Amino acid sequence: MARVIAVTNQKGGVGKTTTAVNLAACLAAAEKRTALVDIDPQGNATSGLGISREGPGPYIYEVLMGEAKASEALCAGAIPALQVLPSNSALLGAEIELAAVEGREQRLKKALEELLPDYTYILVDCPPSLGLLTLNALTAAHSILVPLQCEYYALEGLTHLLTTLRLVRRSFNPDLEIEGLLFTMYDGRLSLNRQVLENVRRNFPGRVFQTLIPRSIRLSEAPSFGKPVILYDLRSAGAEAYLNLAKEVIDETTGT
Amino acid sequence: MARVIAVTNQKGGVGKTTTAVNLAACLAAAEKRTALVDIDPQGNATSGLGISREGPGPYIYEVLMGEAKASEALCAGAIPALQVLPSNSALLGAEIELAAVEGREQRLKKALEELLPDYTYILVDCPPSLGLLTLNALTAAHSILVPLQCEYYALEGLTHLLTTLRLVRRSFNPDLEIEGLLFTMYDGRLSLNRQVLENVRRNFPGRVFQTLIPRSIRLSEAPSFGKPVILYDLRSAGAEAYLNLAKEVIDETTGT
Ligand SMILES: Nc1ncnc2c1ncn2[C@@H]1O[C@H](COP(=O)(O)OP(=O)(O)OP(=O)(O)O)[C@@H](O)[C@H]1O
Ligand SMILES: Nc1ncnc2c1ncn2[C@@H]1O[C@H](COP(=O)(O)OP(=O)(O)OP(=O)(O)O)[C@@H](O)[C@H]1O
Ligand SMILES: [Mg+2]
Ligand SMILES: [Mg+2]
Repeated sequence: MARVIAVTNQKGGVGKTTTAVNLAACLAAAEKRTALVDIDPQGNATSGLGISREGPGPYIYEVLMGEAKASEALCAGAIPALQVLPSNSALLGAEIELAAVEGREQRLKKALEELLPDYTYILVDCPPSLGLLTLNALTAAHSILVPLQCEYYALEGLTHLLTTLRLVRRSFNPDLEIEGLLFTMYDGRLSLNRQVLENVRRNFPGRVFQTLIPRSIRLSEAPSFGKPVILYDLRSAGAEAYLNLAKEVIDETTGT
Repeated sequence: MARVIAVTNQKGGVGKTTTAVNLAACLAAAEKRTALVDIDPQGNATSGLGISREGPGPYIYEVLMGEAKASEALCAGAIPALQVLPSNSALLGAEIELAAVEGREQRLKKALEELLPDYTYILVDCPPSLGLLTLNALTAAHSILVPLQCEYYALEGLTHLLTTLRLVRRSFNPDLEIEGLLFTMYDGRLSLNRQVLENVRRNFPGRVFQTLIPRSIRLSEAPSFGKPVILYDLRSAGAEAYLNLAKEVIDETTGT
């Protein structure tokens, strides 16, 4: 049965999409059947993998509204073992529309049930907010992977996120775990980065991934070619870091 | 009468808060009476100026819900001519609560009316989403200032934002203008940054601020001291850039 991991942090621009896209690609490259679900109306994960947001669909919007099955909306990703459930701008209205629907926070969980037997990992790329779309992802997930920048505002956001995690566990998903906190755009030369890293490692022992994702220009260039970084520049520091992360996730989830 | 400028972009982490805080501080340093309204539940602009989010309030939440006047919630900023309307986590539930309220998108506009005669500028720091909180800011504003990173995903978000702008003009605020597009974290050595800059300047002639905000570590350190960068390190490249931006905004709005 698939492990569903929500890649989430309501702080903006911390590397959620970059992590969801590249981790999914690396897990697939390791021959683990992986589905990447884009539940962000911006649809960056969809376009970051070169998938159109203009075609007839269906998209995640139709799946959440019960008009299509998840398996009907999945399309091929850049690597054989990778499939993508794409998002388009129809999702922009979904939060207000979902607010009036029965079982509004369970829609994604129900939709993904049919996929669980066919995949090893299902990653969900979340928008930078704590609204109904993110709540759907947190209710459907077995664990959360939290990308973090080593900066002051990002640290402030972490306490918000952990408060939300407690609320979600109490009301919607008691078994929700933390897969790990992942440092992104890390630059060890900057004292602010080193201080934040030490601070978080001390306060969250055993919860921080060993892998640190460095700031790497190749990671921000790859999406303009619609490719994950391992297909854009396999020798880059960014590609190496996400391959290491994939190895850590596989080791952790298979209990080795 | 104050000019109300919404600092907005639904793409996360592009420098909205850093711009709102530092532009407000620089306008105040130029002796223009300025109010900074924080309408982001994360409350980064509030803490970035060293203001507590734990005190009794009132905060922007009470103002939007009609339980307090804006003038009662304003508190002193770091510079004599600067005041701040702070945000706290009570705002997290506001989008769903506001959805059921009469005139839900006009709440901020109505609340700010009493402040217009007393200020030259009112800046509003928006969250990274296109929900009711951002809609309130776009309805209250005379113009929008859009921070942009020179990266692929940020460019994609621009088309979303411009579609939203057309919708807001049609339904809520026909006179909403574009104050300008502002490039942040700019590094001229990176070809991706140069390409995006040329692309946007070509497609939005006369709409892009001359000032380019460089990537400057002092800008990301200043918030951990609760200070705008001009009080943290006046000689830094970040401080100089925001002082230039303030001059550009003043020249543009006073028609010189
Ligand atoms: N390690 C990295 N090195 C260099 N650039 C990076 C790295 N990770 C992400 N970026 C770039 O930083 C920007 C923000 O990353 P990304 O869009 O993945 O964050 P996000 O958290 O998904 O943002 P949002 O909150 O808008 O969803 C993007 O332009 C991306 O290309
Ligand atoms: N010019 C700059 N140079 C270096 N760091 C910067 C610069 N501008 C912003 N930053 C840092 O980048 C991060 C993102 O900036 P900021 O939080 O202002 O963006 P935002 O658009 O307000 O994010 P959100 O979408 O979460 O509201 C912050 O940690 C900030 O300190
Ligand atoms: Mg994203
Ligand atoms: Mg912000």
